[in-house]
Amino acid sequence: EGLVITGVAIKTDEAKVTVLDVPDVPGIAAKLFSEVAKEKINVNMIVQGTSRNGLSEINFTVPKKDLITLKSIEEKIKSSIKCSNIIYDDNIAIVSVVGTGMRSHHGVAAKVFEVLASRGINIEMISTSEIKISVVVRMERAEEAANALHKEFKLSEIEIKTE
Amino acid sequence: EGLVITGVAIKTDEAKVTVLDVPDVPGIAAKLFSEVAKEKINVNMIVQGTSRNGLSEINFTVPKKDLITLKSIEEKIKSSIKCSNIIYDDNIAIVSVVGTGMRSHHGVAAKVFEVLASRGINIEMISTSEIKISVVVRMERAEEAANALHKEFKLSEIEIKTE
Ligand SMILES: C[C@@H](O)[C@H](N)C(=O)O
Ligand SMILES: C[C@@H](O)[C@H](N)C(=O)O
Repeated sequence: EGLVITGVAIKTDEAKVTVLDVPDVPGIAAKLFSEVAKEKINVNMIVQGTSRNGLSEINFTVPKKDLITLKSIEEKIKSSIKCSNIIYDDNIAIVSVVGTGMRSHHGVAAKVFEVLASRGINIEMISTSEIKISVVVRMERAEEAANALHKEFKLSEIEIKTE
Repeated sequence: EGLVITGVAIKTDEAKVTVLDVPDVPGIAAKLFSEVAKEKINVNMIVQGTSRNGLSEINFTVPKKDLITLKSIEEKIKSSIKCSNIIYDDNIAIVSVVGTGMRSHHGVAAKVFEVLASRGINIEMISTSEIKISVVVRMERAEEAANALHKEFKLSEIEIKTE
């Protein structure tokens, strides 16, 4: 499959939520997201890595406009699943490089990260699939990150999409 | 946008690599993945959550066949980025639910997690995008997970793809 990078997208209307030290046992993610779904809040990115000492961290992004509702159910979430804390961050942007054939081409992700590194932009979260590499950065670095990626992948003017 | 779940996919030819306690500063992800790219190893899922006390965990999956090569460059990686340890797990499977309109429909992810919870299947890693919800489970639970999801979303016979 040929590698084709089709665009760079920025999403600035979301906030990141981090649920710390949840037990790594079946049912926890189900309870957490069913509480969020009850409030009719749309969840975009969900990122969970590997547990340590039986505890995991679950991150997800929601529309900024829903953050107040989400905070209002914090006690409900904390009584449904054990966790040490829930952290909210509304100063983030999601910058994504979109394309096809990324999985079969080594080095695309490395290049995305190198472009950000060269500008001293810190990567705060990463989630990838075959067609998309998404990173979370500080809101104020989003434009610069997107422009740098746009230039690196030699995309024409029209491709920076703000979702 | 209407919600359409088009299929369930299982991927059993990959291993998960976890790089622990990397400094959460610009350039680390770039260095890690450029070392991996030098070996011409294709990276599939990359998952990094939020750092704690300035340290992050970076997870990624590679073809099982490349695990020996990856282990052979561990010292190179450790001298290029500070980390406390690198963990390899070749007994995993990636189970994905694929569809469109997932972002604008609350509750799809919750349902996926509930199906796995109801069968006592532990979710070891999560990565989602608008068109795909991927979870890592023990290899021996992959079939059961995929069949349960297949049934839940009432998909016809043909849709369980083994990638
Ligand atoms: C941490 C959380 O994902 C848990 N392992 C679960 O299955 O729900
Ligand atoms: C942890 C790693 O992602 C780091 N923040 C970087 O930008 O490379």
